[in-house]
Amino acid sequence: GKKYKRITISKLIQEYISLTGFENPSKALYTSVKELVDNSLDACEEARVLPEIFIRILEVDPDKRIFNILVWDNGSGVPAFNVPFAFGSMLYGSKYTTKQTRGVFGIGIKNVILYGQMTAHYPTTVISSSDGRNIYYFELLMEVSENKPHIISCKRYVANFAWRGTLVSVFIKGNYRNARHRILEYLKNTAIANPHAHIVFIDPHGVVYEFKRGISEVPEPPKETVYHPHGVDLEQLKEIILHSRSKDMISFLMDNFQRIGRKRAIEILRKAGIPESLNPKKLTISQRKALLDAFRHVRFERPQSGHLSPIGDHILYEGIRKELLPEFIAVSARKPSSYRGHAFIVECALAYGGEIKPKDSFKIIRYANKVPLLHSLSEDVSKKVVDEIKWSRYGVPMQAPIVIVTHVCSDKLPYRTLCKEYIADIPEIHQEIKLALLECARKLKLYLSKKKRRASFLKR
Amino acid sequence: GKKYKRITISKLIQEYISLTGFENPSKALYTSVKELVDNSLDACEEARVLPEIFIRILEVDPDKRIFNILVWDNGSGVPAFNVPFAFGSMLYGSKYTTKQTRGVFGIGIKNVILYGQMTAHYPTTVISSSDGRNIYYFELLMEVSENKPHIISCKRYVANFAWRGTLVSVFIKGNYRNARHRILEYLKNTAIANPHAHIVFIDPHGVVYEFKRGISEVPEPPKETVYHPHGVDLEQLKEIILHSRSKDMISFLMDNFQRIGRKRAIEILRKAGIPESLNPKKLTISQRKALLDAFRHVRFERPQSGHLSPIGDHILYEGIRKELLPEFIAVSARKPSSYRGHAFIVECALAYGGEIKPKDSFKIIRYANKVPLLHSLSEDVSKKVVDEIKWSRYGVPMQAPIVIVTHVCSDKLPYRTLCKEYIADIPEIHQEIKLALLECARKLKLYLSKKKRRASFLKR
Ligand SMILES: Nc1ncnc2c1ncn2[C@@H]1O[C@H](COP(=O)(O)OP(=O)(O)OP(=O)(O)O)[C@@H](O)[C@H]1O
Ligand SMILES: Nc1ncnc2c1ncn2[C@@H]1O[C@H](COP(=O)(O)OP(=O)(O)OP(=O)(O)O)[C@@H](O)[C@H]1O
Ligand SMILES: [Mg+2]
Ligand SMILES: [Mg+2]
Repeated sequence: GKKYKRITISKLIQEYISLTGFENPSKALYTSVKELVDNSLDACEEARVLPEIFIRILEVDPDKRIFNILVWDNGSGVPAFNVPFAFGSMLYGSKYTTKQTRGVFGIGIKNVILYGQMTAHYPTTVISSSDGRNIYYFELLMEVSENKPHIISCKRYVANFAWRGTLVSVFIKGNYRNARHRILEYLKNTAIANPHAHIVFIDPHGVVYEFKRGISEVPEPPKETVYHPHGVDLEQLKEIILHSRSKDMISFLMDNFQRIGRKRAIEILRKAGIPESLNPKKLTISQRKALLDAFRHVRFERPQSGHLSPIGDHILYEGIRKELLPEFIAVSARKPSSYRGHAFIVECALAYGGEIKPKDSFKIIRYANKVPLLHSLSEDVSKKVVDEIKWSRYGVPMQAPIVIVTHVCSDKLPYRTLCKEYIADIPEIHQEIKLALLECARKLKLYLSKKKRRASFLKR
Repeated sequence: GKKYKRITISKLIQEYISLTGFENPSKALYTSVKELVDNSLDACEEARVLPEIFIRILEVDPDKRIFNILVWDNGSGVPAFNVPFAFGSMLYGSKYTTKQTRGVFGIGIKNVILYGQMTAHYPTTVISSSDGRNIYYFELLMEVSENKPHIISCKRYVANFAWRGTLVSVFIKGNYRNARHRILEYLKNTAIANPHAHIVFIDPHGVVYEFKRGISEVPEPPKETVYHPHGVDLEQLKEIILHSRSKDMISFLMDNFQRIGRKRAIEILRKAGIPESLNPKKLTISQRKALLDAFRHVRFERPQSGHLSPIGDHILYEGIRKELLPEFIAVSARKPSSYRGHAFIVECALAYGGEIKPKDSFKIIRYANKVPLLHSLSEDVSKKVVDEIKWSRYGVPMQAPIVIVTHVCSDKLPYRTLCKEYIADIPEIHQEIKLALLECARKLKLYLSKKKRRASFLKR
């Protein structure tokens, strides 16, 4: 007969490790570095500090190709009470908020630890201080079939110096020779988008790669926001009602949603046929449907975007200039737009000529929430846009020395995979990237025609 | 401070519905039909019956674009005890086995129900009989934040006729106008790969599409198999040990793994330095590592493949012929191969000329475990292979009227997304598809040159 059973998310991911980006040892090494560094950058952003991130990869067993990856940061740290689940239980984390963060799923570091246990089975070490005084040392394993942490040891030290931050050490089967290029590209692109970060990477051969700090101010961090009425479905509304402390519908609407003032709240409730004094916890299913209907029929300003944290056109310009040394750069930072009630900002750039190599012709450097995307290019919305644009009309022929840079940031991005490798081809996002790139293309066209005229002028 | 919390998989998927293929109402309607029909075909395969599948889509609310999707099959049915969790709790199902099945994750139908609750919030109806006598009627909702079913009603009827099977009725927000083409393509391609199935589809306009049975024998169904030694990692070994009833290592190896006879079991244990009489439940971590090491250093025959269920070259040929009416078809069914200890079979075909339209030039029809793949083409391994082949060398120019068909089946396919939209570009699979397509291309080249000679002969 059929065997019905329940499994945990960690068990499923272990069976289908291709879901999380660990399909071979080379990609596994890259993905591990990415997940660790993304977490460190989120933590430093949370702590509002200039990031100091140290990464070391060591080959501990050449026969079995086991590597140790150690990442240390000066971020917010993880409170001792939360360490076991944060590092040992999938679908546990601190980023389930309506805020722009690099991590969002609550599984990233656990994916690394799981792969490590499948291929190497050394415990994971976490050393962290979240109060700058007590330092906790944990040795952990994941109990995969139960999705629970297993604490091997836990010690507390009192520091006589103020240190806050986190150190994570994992062992995985990897392939540095094939992963090296991608790891360096990820770190380099991360440095471009986060120039206030100081990153040091020591590789298995002892080579030191240092990405010095380019600016010394911490950028304005992302903030949490409330839902826009157009970003709410019936299940989310149920959740908002559950956590709301409002005693009547007017304050419920004004406190829990963007762009709703008193006047608009009254209008919405009238449209929905809901009494103003009703306690939101008493809303029936049909009243909730009526409320969402009213949301759909009332005009709202587009979602607020002050809570987002784009790269910034000066920073993007400077980062590209230092890295690619082109003869020309055009940057376009679009006004905020929105998709399903969530605000997003697109920033794009074109770099042309100079030191750009022929083999990098039409290379696309992508970012999502300031994180470099290095895989699954062909399904990504940026690639779809680049392929649609008639570049020749802008004086850019095939094989021109042009590099395209795209960044999309939002408090909710439409990721298609559990390793966030690419962004879905959503019409609103597609349109914004296209307008940004066309804007850059027009600037490039102007530059190229001026250059041509100057050249023909000089000829005479 | 930071808010650490745990969430359920259903809550995560509700927040990131782009993970499961429901990013817009049109794709949602398509994906819903796919998930329901895939489940029906799996159920009919389980019951070893000639599938009778009835699909009806009705528009129940034109303003809000709410559709009802009803799918009825004569498959194995779902035991009453299992219905609530099978239809109301993610990561619950009967397909967590080492067997080739269309469904594998235990979330498919729940993704449909979740999207329905987000956009329409009508209960789901399930009517099922698994013993041909008692018919159970359920009305269910999903409790999304807890990943639990909520049973609204449950009734039992005794049938005075023998009926076994399942009927599922869901309500979702959809867009039939934009989904129609894809739904029909999915059903048509499903009929090609499953010609023993009788499928009737009634659409919202009352149009009836019938896919008559092409053959009257039930194909050899897929079977469950045990792990090949090369398909086992440390976590899987832990699980195998946990469920094993063997009292010594020799029987443990022979009973739980493919390709291990008594002689080989002795050799493996000697290499690993493990006593033959040891109870497997007493294996230490280092002994388990030594066992996997020994597995890696012993030569094994490649995994058995008799448990797989390919389409069959005659069936593929006939299905393509009826559907595309080409002037020439080449089919290549490769011998079984393996990837990470799991056997897989590749079948490919090329159709040329005849009724193939110019706009379908180089169209790729893909299947995975007999299920048509209609999205994310550009990241799929088949597309990567097709783009690598120098078709002109085989007499096939750009814009030639050629359609390419690929099928990969296995008891474990490397899916990259939770909606199984494409197969990862794994070297072993890539290679097999390439060899199969080149084989077909050579046959096509032969045909085209013969055709050319005949034409020039006739000219004189
Ligand atoms: N270096 C770190 N500093 C501070 N907190 C960390 C660090 N690494 C992990 N954490 C904490 O552990 C939690 C789990 O991390 P994990 O990477 O699994 O998930 P996530 O980052 O929330 O989301 P994602 O799965 O998208 O990466 C985080 O939410 C964060 O609270
Ligand atoms: N029409 C049906 N007939 C018989 N059993 C069914 C039917 N539909 C669903 N089931 C049962 O419900 C379970 C859950 O279905 P669901 O689609 O969620 O997961 P799955 O098919 O196992 O995997 P996947 O997520 O890949 O689709 C199945 O494993 C199966 O046992
Ligand atoms: Mg993370
Ligand atoms: Mg299913």
